[in-house]
Amino acid sequence: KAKVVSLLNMKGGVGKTTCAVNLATYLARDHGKRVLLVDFDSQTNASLSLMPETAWEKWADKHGTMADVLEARGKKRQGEPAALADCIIHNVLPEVPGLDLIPSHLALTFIDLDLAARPGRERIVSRKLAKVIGNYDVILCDCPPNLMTATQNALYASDAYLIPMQPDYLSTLGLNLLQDRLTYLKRELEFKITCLGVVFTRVRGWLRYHAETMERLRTAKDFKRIHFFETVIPENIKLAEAPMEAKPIELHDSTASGAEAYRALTKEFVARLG
Amino acid sequence: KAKVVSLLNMKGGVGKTTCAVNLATYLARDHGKRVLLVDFDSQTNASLSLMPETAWEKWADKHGTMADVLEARGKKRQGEPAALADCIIHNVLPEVPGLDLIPSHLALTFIDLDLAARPGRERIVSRKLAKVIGNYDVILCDCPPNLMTATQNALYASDAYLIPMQPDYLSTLGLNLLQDRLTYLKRELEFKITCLGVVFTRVRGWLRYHAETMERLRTAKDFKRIHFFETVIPENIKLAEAPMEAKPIELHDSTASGAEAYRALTKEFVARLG
Ligand SMILES: Nc1ncnc2c1ncn2[C@@H]1O[C@H](COP(=O)(O)OP(=O)(O)OP(=O)(O)O)[C@@H](O)[C@H]1O
Ligand SMILES: Nc1ncnc2c1ncn2[C@@H]1O[C@H](COP(=O)(O)OP(=O)(O)OP(=O)(O)O)[C@@H](O)[C@H]1O
Ligand SMILES: [Mg+2]
Ligand SMILES: [Mg+2]
Repeated sequence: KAKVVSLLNMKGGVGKTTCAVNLATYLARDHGKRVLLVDFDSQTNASLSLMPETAWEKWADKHGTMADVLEARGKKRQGEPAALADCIIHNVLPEVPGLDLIPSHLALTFIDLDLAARPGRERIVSRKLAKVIGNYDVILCDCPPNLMTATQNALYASDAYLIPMQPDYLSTLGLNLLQDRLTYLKRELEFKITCLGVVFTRVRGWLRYHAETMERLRTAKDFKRIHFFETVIPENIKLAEAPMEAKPIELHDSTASGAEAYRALTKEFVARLG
Repeated sequence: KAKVVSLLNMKGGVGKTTCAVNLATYLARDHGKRVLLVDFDSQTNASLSLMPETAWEKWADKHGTMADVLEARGKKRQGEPAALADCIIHNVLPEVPGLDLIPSHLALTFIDLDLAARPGRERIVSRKLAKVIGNYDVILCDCPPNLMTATQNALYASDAYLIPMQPDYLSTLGLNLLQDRLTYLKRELEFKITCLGVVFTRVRGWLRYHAETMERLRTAKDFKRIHFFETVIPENIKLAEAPMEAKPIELHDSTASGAEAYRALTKEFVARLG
């Protein structure tokens, strides 16, 4: 039965998607895991980091996406929403067997109010995932930058979460806010979830401000109980280029500093998952 | 009667808040405008870029915030929510007279479902702003990275919007998605809004990838009708440091490349606003 892990941060642009896509790739490639990546963000960033837009459009036209799984109203397909199993793209990257994807869809943009009256709106994915969870070792959930219904579905289905974070003030403000809101959700939705820790991303280690911010957080009283990964992901333009080729960093440039960092992060991640 | 402008992008971390805070400052300081900055993001990034956390806590304790304006349920204050006028912090920066702020509040995190049943939930701010709109020349709305109820309130109240954007693939994917969703909102909520244009942010001009991405967008058929600002905001660590001091870049380091860029952007912005 798979371990389910969410990439979580209300703060935008901190590398949730980049972490999800590259962790998923190295888990399958270097660690032989059967991996399912689930794209919970209506902006389809994770999906389009692994498949060209034309391929995504073709798939969404004929098959299901997260819009079907979450029963979004905006989706144009007729009839019953597709079953979760029919939304899975198996081996989305031919070069990386063992990595499957459930792609997202623009129709998730207003999902919160689509589902406002639906009983159990936060547990839809958890229930539907039960059918396939035995087929995987790790399921990664790429969350949008908020704690709304899509993210709540990811968290409710998750055993653990990982927090990517840029080492600057506005990005780190969110850590306290996040812990506070997560405590509220765990209580109200009555679920357990473990924090795997914080991974610093887009790090420019030569900048004193970045070095000081990481040091300040690692030693802060407030965050004593939080695990900070040893591996930090450097700012590396190759990581921003790769999605344009619909490739993870390993296939775009396996020698890039970003590739080395994600390879190392994945080792640490596997050890933390236990 | 003020011109109301929203900083808009569903993509996270592209510089909406940094633009809002620094445009607001230069409009007041260099152009003598009476400016109101309204923080629509439950993460309070804009608010905490202009006032220390302790000052914000004191204010939120005794006075109103966007949680009162948007009638959030989570807020702990008893009795009637505060009137909008009582939520305004006048001259939030002593060094920059003419810049007022309506601060945000964590209680906005679940505002969409708080307001799900409230008639006219998208027009609350527009109605309440009417009382004070004559006191300002420009009202800037800092939006969260989504198009949900808080952002819809900002857009419904706005004459125009500005799109900050990082020049990389995942950030630019959002431009088409944004235009599509905005068309839908304009039709369903029956309001008009002008696009002031796109401003490239966090630009590292020496990177070929950034230069190519900006060129590709400026010349793309899809975006022929979109105005791209001449000024681009460079990646400048000073811009990330400034919020830690609760200062706009002008007060943190007026000689920084980020300061020069925002000063220039503000000139262009004033010209575009007409
Ligand atoms: N280490 C890095 N070096 C260079 N660019 C990066 C790095 N990590 C992420 N990026 C780029 O920065 C942008 C933001 O990253 P990403 O989309 O992964 O963040 P996110 O947290 O998923 O954002 P959102 O909140 O919008 O979902 C993307 O364009 C991505 O390609
Ligand atoms: N030009 C720049 N140079 C360096 N750092 C920047 C620049 N612009 C923004 N930043 C920093 O990058 C991070 C993201 O910027 P910002 O918070 O303004 O984006 P945003 O679009 O408002 O994010 P969100 O989607 O979370 O609201 C912040 O920590 C900010 O201080
Ligand atoms: Mg993302
Ligand atoms: Mg912001």
